[in-house]
Amino acid sequence: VNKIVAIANQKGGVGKTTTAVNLASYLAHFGKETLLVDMDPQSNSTSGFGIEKSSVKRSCYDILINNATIEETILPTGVDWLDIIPANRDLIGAEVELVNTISRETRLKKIFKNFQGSYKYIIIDCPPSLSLLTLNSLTAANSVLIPLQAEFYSLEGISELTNTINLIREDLNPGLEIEGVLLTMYDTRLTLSSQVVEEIGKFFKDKVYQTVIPRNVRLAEAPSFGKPVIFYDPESKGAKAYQNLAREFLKRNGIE
Amino acid sequence: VNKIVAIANQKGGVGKTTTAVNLASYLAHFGKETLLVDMDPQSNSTSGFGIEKSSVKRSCYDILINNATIEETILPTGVDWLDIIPANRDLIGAEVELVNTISRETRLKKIFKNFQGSYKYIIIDCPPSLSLLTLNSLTAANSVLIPLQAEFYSLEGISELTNTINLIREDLNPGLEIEGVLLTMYDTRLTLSSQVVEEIGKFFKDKVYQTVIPRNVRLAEAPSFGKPVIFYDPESKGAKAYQNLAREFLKRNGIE
Ligand SMILES: Nc1ncnc2c1ncn2[C@@H]1O[C@H](COP(=O)(O)OP(=O)(O)OP(=O)(O)O)[C@@H](O)[C@H]1O
Ligand SMILES: Nc1ncnc2c1ncn2[C@@H]1O[C@H](COP(=O)(O)OP(=O)(O)OP(=O)(O)O)[C@@H](O)[C@H]1O
Ligand SMILES: [Mg+2]
Ligand SMILES: [Mg+2]
Repeated sequence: VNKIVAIANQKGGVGKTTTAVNLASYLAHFGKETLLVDMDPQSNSTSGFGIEKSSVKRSCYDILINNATIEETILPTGVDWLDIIPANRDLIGAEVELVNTISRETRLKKIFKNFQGSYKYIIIDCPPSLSLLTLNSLTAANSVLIPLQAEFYSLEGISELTNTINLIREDLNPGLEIEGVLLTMYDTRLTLSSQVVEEIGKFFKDKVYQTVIPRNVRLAEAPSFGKPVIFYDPESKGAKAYQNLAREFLKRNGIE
Repeated sequence: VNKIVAIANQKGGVGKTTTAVNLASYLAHFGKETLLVDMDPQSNSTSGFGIEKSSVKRSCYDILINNATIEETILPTGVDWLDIIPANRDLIGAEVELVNTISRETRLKKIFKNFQGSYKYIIIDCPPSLSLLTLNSLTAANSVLIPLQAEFYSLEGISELTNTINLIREDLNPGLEIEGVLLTMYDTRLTLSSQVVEEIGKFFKDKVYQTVIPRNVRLAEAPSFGKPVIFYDPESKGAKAYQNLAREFLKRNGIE
């Protein structure tokens, strides 16, 4: 595996799932074998590919709690070169069950360490909190991509997120880097947006991705058809933006 | 206290905080003494009134974990007839600390039971999860107001939320009712919105509030000035919508 990337931000509704589903789909489109991991009990990434969560027999929960292997949990997504480790409602109980287990933050890290799969990239969709599911993801990841809505409440939460990333780097995962900050649902007409962008640029400098994801209804419609946007409307502004994101991600990681 | 209302939905970014801050502000505007409780570790409701979270000495955390009283935790908001029990980053640790405590779901309920304050309404802003902070809020509340974005992922999570409400009603809080469903960030031009509205109407019938909150940038700008929208731009579409919401809420609760 070249890289494990967690898509994380405890602020809700900033486009974590939309980014995980569509970045993973375009990486696969560029021929990079990719595995998407749905670590959110809401299991939105799972349903973003039309997979009915009640039909999911084994999920992230089984990997974290029941020592299931990755091989027995993987499902196809309908996109070539892209598989998923799905979520289902069992994952809601994982938080409480993990609290009293030994080395509760490093369970996912150990599982990936022993995994010999042929995937180039593993993308992890995180829930909107800094709880044990997110901590497991940040501990297992090589880097974290931070989707950010250009609005006040989103900006407010960034320092808490970077605090947590620093703590994880010190204690649990010294190699954890910030992959970048991705501006999502961006509306160029709003003055609020450009003020936030200025703030973010000062803090994250060249870590801010050049690609900006515009607000585009096709991105919100695609999951209701159980498809990533590449299958739903590849010519839309939203699709083109995620295609550019995948390109920029590969370029930043040394692959033209 | 006439009523304790939890503003809850585990889906992130659906407008829970925006609804809590602005509904509470307009209830106060109509002369109803109101207390806002910020149960979210992100403490967005707290900063929505310009209160610096690092200056907050005592928060919801102290009430839940350190047996602090409500009286010693309350802060003014700058709005007449509206006080707040603020949040700060201590609340992040509350989830884990509560897991192994006796009757962990009913701590907030007990505190409100013994509270003799003169508030007419208590409004609780919940975090984007079905974890112990949200369970405490639902157990302490008389009813729950569900903000919902008219989009696929939001709709998907509703059955999980109603499951949880039913479980709480059976075991912990027999009187818990659904106050209503509130459509937020509604854009009449999108076909996606009208499809979701139809689905929601079938399920919740007359519990769907007539008042619909439109997408309006003034609502997103107001918190960056530390003000509820009533102080920031009372003539805006967003402000008028929340004013109508407060009126409809009072009407549904028998107060003209
Ligand atoms: N660029 C965009 N343009 C328009 N709609 C978008 C865009 N990105 C995401 N959305 C929609 O906004 C909502 C929130 O996005 P999404 O669910 O991906 O965020 P999230 O961070 O994963 O949320 P959560 O915190 O609940 O996990 C969804 O309904 C999604 O379809
Ligand atoms: N009607 C609206 N029009 C425009 N922007 C809105 C509206 N309601 C909320 N917002 C903005 O959308 C974002 C999400 O709203 P908000 O933070 O209130 O949701 P939330 O459900 O409390 O999120 P979380 O799940 O993180 O607690 C915020 O930046 C907010 O300012
Ligand atoms: Mg998500
Ligand atoms: Mg909120």
